[in-house]
Amino acid sequence: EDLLIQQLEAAAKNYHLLQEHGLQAINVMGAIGSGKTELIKRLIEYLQREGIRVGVILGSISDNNDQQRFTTYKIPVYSLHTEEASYLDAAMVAIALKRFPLQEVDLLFIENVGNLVDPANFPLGTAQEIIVISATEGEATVRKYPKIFAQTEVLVINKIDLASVMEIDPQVLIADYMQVNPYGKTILTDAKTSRGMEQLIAALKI
Amino acid sequence: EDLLIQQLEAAAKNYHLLQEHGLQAINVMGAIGSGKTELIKRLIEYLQREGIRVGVILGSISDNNDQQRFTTYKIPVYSLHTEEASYLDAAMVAIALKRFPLQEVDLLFIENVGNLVDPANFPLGTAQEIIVISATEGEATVRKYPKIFAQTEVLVINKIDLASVMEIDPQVLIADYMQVNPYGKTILTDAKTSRGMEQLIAALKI
Ligand SMILES: Nc1nc2c(ncn2[C@@H]2O[C@H](COP(=O)(O)OP(=O)(O)OP(=O)(O)O)[C@@H](O)[C@H]2O)c(=O)[nH]1
Ligand SMILES: Nc1nc2c(ncn2[C@@H]2O[C@H](COP(=O)(O)OP(=O)(O)OP(=O)(O)O)[C@@H](O)[C@H]2O)c(=O)[nH]1
Ligand SMILES: [Mg+2]
Ligand SMILES: [Mg+2]
Repeated sequence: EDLLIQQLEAAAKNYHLLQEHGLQAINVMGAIGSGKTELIKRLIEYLQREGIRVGVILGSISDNNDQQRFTTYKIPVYSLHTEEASYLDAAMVAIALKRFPLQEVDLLFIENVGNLVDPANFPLGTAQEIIVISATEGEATVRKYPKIFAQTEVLVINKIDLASVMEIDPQVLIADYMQVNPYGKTILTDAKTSRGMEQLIAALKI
Repeated sequence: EDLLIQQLEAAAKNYHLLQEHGLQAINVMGAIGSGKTELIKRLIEYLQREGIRVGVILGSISDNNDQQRFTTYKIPVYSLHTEEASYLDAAMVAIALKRFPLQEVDLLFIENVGNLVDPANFPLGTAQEIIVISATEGEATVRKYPKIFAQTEVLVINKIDLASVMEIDPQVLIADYMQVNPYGKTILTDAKTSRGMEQLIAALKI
């Protein structure tokens, strides 16, 4: 119980700091390799055309991460190494926010570590959260991890281009999500071709 | 440090119990939806033809799990619900082993929770370990989670049938694995068609 209160208080601090800077922050959660980075790249391309200044905080376990995949956008990217934790928490994000040039961005993507369990217990203090799963994981993902899907208002089913070759019906995932989260929004995306980007931008109220 | 010793001692207890029963146990780790269950099913089919008696301990977070996918084999299957933990540990496995009909099996698959971080820190006491990743997660999986790949002697790259449509080169993953684990074995599999099963059986010394 004490641990939960600590997490909530730390998250609230981050929330207020972001509000003070007029920053919209989005916690991008999801399974390993589901396409979080690719999705963020497509969103950055879209948003830069609209003149919105974007930044990224990138969570990872090891020094090997995808920081270089953002170089082309010339935006602030901060790598947050968790060392052993398989999730980001509010305290780690607080450290990152201290070192981040908050005045240089309007929108901040925080890419969480690939994990469908722990991030549900560690609110970061972002205004929005999305969870990115891949059609290639199968049809059972939502029902196997009900807690995180019940708590997250936007579900992205990525790699939708591979659903038919895998004989996966995305409607199964959507129905399972509606069952634990009747007001949640589902977006089908192919992050390699930008399919679904406009609906996602709308769902995120950007 | 104390925690690590506790884990090692609990794992050692499981190891001795399994040895006493002449049982070969295999810890099947991997990413979410990488094909662990499908792979175990193909292995069971192969082994049953050889007259080997198989059992499964199935780790999961929620009550929704894949226990029914094994019904057709008429083997003992024990579902181990972790509640909150995103990994199985030796203590949980000890409880499962107490309730499992150990005298009825020769080979025991323990399907771990989908996670490439925590299981590296929680030995279960099995004689063998394998890690199952999917080609659909991309080429970066091994270099992003070096610890678990350094510790695990058999790497299975599953869904190899989808590597070319995703433009993934499995040789990248194999090279990254060789770098952290020079003696590790890599097996390419398609768990839907049994491709790679014989090499995997050989690598597991079954
Ligand atoms: N076919 C297809 N491939 C995709 C799609 N999105 C991402 N990929 C590929 O999937 C692999 C993983 O993509 P990433 O963007 O690195 O995924 P991630 O969730 O950021 O991965 P981690 O941060 O390591 O957990 C890469 O090879 C991508 O090119 C998609 O919509 N369709
Ligand atoms: N194309 C293809 N699909 C596969 C392969 N192996 C498994 N699948 C599919 O991938 C999805 C997930 O397979 P599972 O066996 O449930 O994977 P898992 O690792 O046990 O999943 P969790 O236990 O939930 O983490 C299912 O839809 C399978 O049919 C493969 O080699 N090729
Ligand atoms: Mg990424
Ligand atoms: Mg499974």
